[in-house]
Amino acid sequence: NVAHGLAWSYYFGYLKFLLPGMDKRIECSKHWKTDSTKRRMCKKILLLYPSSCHCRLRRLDEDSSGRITHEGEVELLQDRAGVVGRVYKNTVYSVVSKEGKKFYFVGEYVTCIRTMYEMEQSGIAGLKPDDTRLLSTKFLITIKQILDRDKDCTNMYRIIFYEDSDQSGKTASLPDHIVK
Amino acid sequence: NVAHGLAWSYYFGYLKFLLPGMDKRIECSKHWKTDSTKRRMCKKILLLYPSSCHCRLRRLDEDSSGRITHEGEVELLQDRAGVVGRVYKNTVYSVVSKEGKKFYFVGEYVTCIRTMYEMEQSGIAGLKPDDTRLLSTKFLITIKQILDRDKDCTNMYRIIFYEDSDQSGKTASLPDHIVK
Ligand SMILES: Nc1nc(=O)c2ncn([C@@H]3O[C@@H]4COP(=O)(O)O[C@H]5[C@@H](O)[C@H](n6cnc7c(N)ncnc76)O[C@@H]5COP(=O)(O)O[C@@H]3[C@@H]4O)c2[nH]1
Repeated sequence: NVAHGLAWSYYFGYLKFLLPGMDKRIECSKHWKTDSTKRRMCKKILLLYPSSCHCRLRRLDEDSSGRITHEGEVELLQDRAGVVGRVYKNTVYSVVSKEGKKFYFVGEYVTCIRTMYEMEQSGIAGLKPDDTRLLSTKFLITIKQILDRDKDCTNMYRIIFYEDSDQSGKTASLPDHIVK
Repeated sequence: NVAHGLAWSYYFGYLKFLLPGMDKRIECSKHWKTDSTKRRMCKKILLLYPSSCHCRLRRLDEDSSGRITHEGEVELLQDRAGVVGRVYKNTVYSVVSKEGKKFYFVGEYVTCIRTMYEMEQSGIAGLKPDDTRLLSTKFLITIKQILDRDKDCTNMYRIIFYEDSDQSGKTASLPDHIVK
């Protein structure tokens, strides 16, 4: 079933080697090394999961009413399946809290959501909006179970599930979800 | 079902935007522009598909008895699902035919095969070798159907399905399969 395939693929093809050592890679980035930013940078990668599965945004700094800014990246290179030096890049953003404090984090949407969204939108995969919700729930349960069993991934990530009532994968409160 | 999920993910998450314009990207690479190599470079990306689904090799130039050499890359950058400037890199290799002629090509394994292989090997996904074969067949049929319907992808790729009896994702004749 589709949700299982996507969850296992997301784990074996990405999280299994990305997450272990994520904290070290963040520590090596220039944002960590700057004293002023160090105390306000999260050492876990934030994986955003909008309830609608619509991750319409290509970048987290679009549409965020200026509260999220693109700051840089952390990279991991790996030879894989015939591609020499495949690049696994994660984006560093900063977010301003309601009180005006700036926090730094590595974040992105859970990539598979984009696939589920496009499968539904295109119509060619035969997926309806209700199917997507079900798929998404199964996917989330499965990926959490998989990650719980991998000790090397523990504490390297946080899945942030949030309600986006406007179905756009963003909400005015996304920056606040992140700040928390 | 798993094969469908992987096929749709491979299409929406990769081939749908990678393949259109692949020929232009190859033409812009330095290998194409050199007269001596131009006449012997394939303008389609070669997607290798070993029958065992075991793509044990990380790079095509390992174990190829020196006949395959890493020559360079072509890249595509795209903002996607929160990652700014995600890198989609394809590797350029050269291969020497039995007559000693050198050909250039952009090639890699069909990435999802690696996922199926690891799901089976790890045991945690509950997949047995027979399941993998079935999964692989369904995946191949599905991805071919999807690509046949996308006119922008036509003539941009060739899926090379080959028998690897030693179950290692490579065969002494791999270079020859490629040369053809
Ligand atoms: N955010 C993010 N950054 C990454 O670098 C990345 N790499 C993979 N993934 C996600 O992990 C999972 C497993 O990846 P796999 O490589 O087996 O399948 C991939 C792979 O078969 C193919 N593909 C995608 N990008 C590339 C690439 N750069 N090179 C080769 N193949 C690729 O298309 C499938 C779907 O990709 P995405 O839909 O982007 O999400 C993937 C997927 O959910 C990523 N997610």
